Amino acid sequence: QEKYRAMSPAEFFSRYKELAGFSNPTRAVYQTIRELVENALDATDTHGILPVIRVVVEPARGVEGENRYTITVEDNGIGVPPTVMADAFGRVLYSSKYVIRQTRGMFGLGVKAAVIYGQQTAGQPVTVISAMEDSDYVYMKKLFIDINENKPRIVEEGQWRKRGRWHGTRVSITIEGDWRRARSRVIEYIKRTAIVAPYAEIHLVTPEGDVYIFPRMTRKMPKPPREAKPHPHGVNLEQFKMILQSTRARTLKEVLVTEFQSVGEKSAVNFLREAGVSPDLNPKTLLRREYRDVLVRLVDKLRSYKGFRAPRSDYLSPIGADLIEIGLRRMFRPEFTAAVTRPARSYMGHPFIVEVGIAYGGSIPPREEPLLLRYANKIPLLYGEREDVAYKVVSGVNWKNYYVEFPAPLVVLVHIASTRIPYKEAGKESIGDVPEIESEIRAGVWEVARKLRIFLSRKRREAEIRRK
Amino acid sequence: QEKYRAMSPAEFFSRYKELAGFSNPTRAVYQTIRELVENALDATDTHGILPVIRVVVEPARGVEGENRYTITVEDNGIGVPPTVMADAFGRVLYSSKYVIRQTRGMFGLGVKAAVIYGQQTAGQPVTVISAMEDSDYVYMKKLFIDINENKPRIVEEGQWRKRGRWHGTRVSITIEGDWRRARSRVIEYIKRTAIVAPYAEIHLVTPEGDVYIFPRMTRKMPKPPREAKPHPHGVNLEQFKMILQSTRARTLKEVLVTEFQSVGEKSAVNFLREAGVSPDLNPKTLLRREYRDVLVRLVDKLRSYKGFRAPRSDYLSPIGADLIEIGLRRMFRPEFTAAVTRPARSYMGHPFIVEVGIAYGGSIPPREEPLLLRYANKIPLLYGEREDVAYKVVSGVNWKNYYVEFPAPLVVLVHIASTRIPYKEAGKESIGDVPEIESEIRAGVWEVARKLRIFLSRKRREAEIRRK
Ligand SMILES: Nc1ncnc2c1ncn2[C@@H]1O[C@H](COP(=O)(O)OP(=O)(O)OP(=O)(O)O)[C@@H](O)[C@H]1O
Ligand SMILES: Nc1ncnc2c1ncn2[C@@H]1O[C@H](COP(=O)(O)OP(=O)(O)OP(=O)(O)O)[C@@H](O)[C@H]1O
Ligand SMILES: [Mg+2]
Ligand SMILES: [Mg+2]
Repeated sequence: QEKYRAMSPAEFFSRYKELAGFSNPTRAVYQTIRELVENALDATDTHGILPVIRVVVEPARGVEGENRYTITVEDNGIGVPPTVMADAFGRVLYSSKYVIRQTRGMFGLGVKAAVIYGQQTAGQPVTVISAMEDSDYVYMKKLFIDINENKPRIVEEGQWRKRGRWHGTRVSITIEGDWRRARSRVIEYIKRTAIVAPYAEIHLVTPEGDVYIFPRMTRKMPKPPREAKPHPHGVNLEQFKMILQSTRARTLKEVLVTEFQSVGEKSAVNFLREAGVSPDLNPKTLLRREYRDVLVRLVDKLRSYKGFRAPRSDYLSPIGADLIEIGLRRMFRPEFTAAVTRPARSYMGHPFIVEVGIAYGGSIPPREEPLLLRYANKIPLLYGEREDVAYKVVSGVNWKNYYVEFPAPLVVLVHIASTRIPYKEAGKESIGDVPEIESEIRAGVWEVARKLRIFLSRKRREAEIRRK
Repeated sequence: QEKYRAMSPAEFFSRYKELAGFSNPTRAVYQTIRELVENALDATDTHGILPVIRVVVEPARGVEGENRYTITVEDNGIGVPPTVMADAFGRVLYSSKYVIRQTRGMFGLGVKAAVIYGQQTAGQPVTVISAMEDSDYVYMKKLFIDINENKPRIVEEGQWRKRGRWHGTRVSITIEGDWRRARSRVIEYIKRTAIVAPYAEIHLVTPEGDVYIFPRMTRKMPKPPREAKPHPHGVNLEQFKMILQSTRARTLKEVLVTEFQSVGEKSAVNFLREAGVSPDLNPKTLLRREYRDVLVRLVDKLRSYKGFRAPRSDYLSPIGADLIEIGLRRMFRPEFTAAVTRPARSYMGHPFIVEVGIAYGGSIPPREEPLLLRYANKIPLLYGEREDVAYKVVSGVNWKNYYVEFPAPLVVLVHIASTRIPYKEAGKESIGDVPEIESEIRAGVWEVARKLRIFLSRKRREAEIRRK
């Protein structure tokens, strides 16, 4: 007799940890640090706060077994409200980033996957300490995740009055991990993070007692990303039903104009007429069972109607071509750099901006293929390269056309900023090949490669002149 | 103010469909068919039934919009009990395969991801018709998935007395899909499935009215895989707690011997003594809060203790070296074939068997690199090749050592059979590089490559003799 049963999402990601990026003790160190650092940056630069982030990796005290480390990340961000703190850290698929905004986080899984990995390999609860700017109190919770029920199990909590005006969050997780093998990737991750966030101050303290400081290079921050209304092309049946349920709009036309972006009065009326639905229809009517077919057809047409404006991109927050060039120079001391921010495009109703940077020569060691630095919403991606759309594009370029002969001292940086990054995995390793994104990356790579060609052809002429 | 909220697993995979393999309308056709076919094979050959499977893809009737197809897969398998039918097809993370047994399915997500994709793109419920062998009735349900609540919403159901003795299941899902682009991959998938399951009869009917028949080649079936007890190395804290809760064993020693495989009386006692825990301890005692540290240390030691036997592999069901060679010959008409079934090994307490086949020459068209056919638990994997451990191994082989010069007419088949396949994605595209598995694949590839070299060196000598 077959044994049928359900599983909570906590059990699912506990049983299949590799789906969340926790494939082995080396990767677990990396993934724990990156999930905490990404949360820290989301809590700061997304809210216009100059980030100060401290990462400490130390041998776990009072925990048996070698290879046990306590990883602590502290930030000066917006903090976590005490009413949601337990769920934010103790319930899988719980998040403040399920909205339409460019953030690093998107799944509501990251820190919980680390908590689960820690509680299963080291038996320790996560410790969270947090204070919000407008509050007089600091709150603390130590908790495990109840894997079966997918809910937090608080084992200790407290609160105390602030002495200063601190705001921010400190998260401490103890895991089994192979620090020795993970070390170089962790340092590379933080280095690459700092390169595109020169307004951030980041410290890394290692178990050996080394302190890596990535100082703030500028107080100038890019404008933070903002939340947007959905675009008609990006809405699915369930989302549209939720909008109809919660809307205060009294007509269907008003729903389209007020609940969506890029829909004006005229296009709303034209669209509804074309769809054969009255613009004055009461939105709640569409939720009735007998209107299901009408609703499905309407959502279908919404997603494919060509008469709406493209999604707005002014709520995105790219790195900026200047910052990319500065970052490349700082990292590689090259002879040549160039960078471009492509015009915004969209896929599935979500706007995206591709940025490409290139660096050549100088201190860059020659390699058999370009060194590719991939970024998505300012997160450096260090795994899964060969299935990433950026790798597909960059390795498909005929570099000979640009006077590049391998081995060559060539670095290419690709950044995608969007309200929705099409990751192939819940562990955020690589980006799937969405055709619109692929063609923008290709256009951006060609654009900077052409500038490189100009530089290289001039160098070639100068070399010929010197030979005569 | 940040908006904090939870999401059900249905909403999670509905919002991030690419995580389940539904990245675009082309891939959606492929993924729907493969999920249904894999369920059909799990319902037959896993239970010793000679599979008869019929796949029909037809233009959707009464559904607006182009590119709408109804995909129906019918099998003669064990059927679905009426009491679980709604959850099996309408609740994400619900499965009969959450046990320790070699099956194609493992996540409890596959068919539900297809149902969600269908209901969102075509607005149609899934139709399931099923009958069990020992029952007089056939049951039918049409349902949607309530995305917010992650539960089935039945819109029609019925039952009727069987007229014959039919048993099996028919599942019908209507989706938006790009059949034209998906067609060749779907045919390739079914072809490759049939190659390693020559005891199965599979029919594919396409929207164009073509009928592909993959007839049964043999009635001889490999012994079906069987369910196993967990191995100590594969158990985590939560699983051990569940075992302690449900066990009827009265001592800790009895728990180890009866609830696990590969643990005898002697090794149980030795292990517990080494762990400093009494073999006579009442298992329920370990569940008390004050024993948490003891429990954590015990599970830790369980996972690393060297004194237990390796996991048993007799409950696995490999393809078999003969069948692999026959399949390769049928598919490619090569000049040479060889195949090997490696000895069983284990990772994380789960046994696995690697099988490698090689084919050369004859009708194989020369290519710049080997054509790699990847299989996991008899499922052909057609996506994500470049991040797959098998690709890493095969592309890393120095084929010159084996007298192979590219372009060359070379095919390599790699199959991994296990109670737990370490997929990198919930959409089952590629296999992560677990060191134990990687080294077995490498050993297997070298083994068949050496046989190829003997063949090629003999051909070389014969060619030289002819020239003189
Ligand atoms: N350092 C922090 N400061 C403020 N809030 C935080 C911090 N870390 C986590 N949170 C809150 O906890 C929530 C859950 O974090 P978690 O990493 O699990 O998911 P996420 O960041 O939303 O998405 P992802 O899984 O993609 O990382 C966040 O959405 C955020 O609201
Ligand atoms: N054709 C079928 N015959 C019998 N049972 C079936 C069939 N299709 C599905 N089921 C039942 O429904 C359950 C859910 O199927 P589903 O594909 O969602 O998950 P799974 O096969 O268990 O895992 P995976 O997500 O890896 O495919 C199965 O575990 C099985 O019990
Ligand atoms: Mg996060
Ligand atoms: Mg399945």
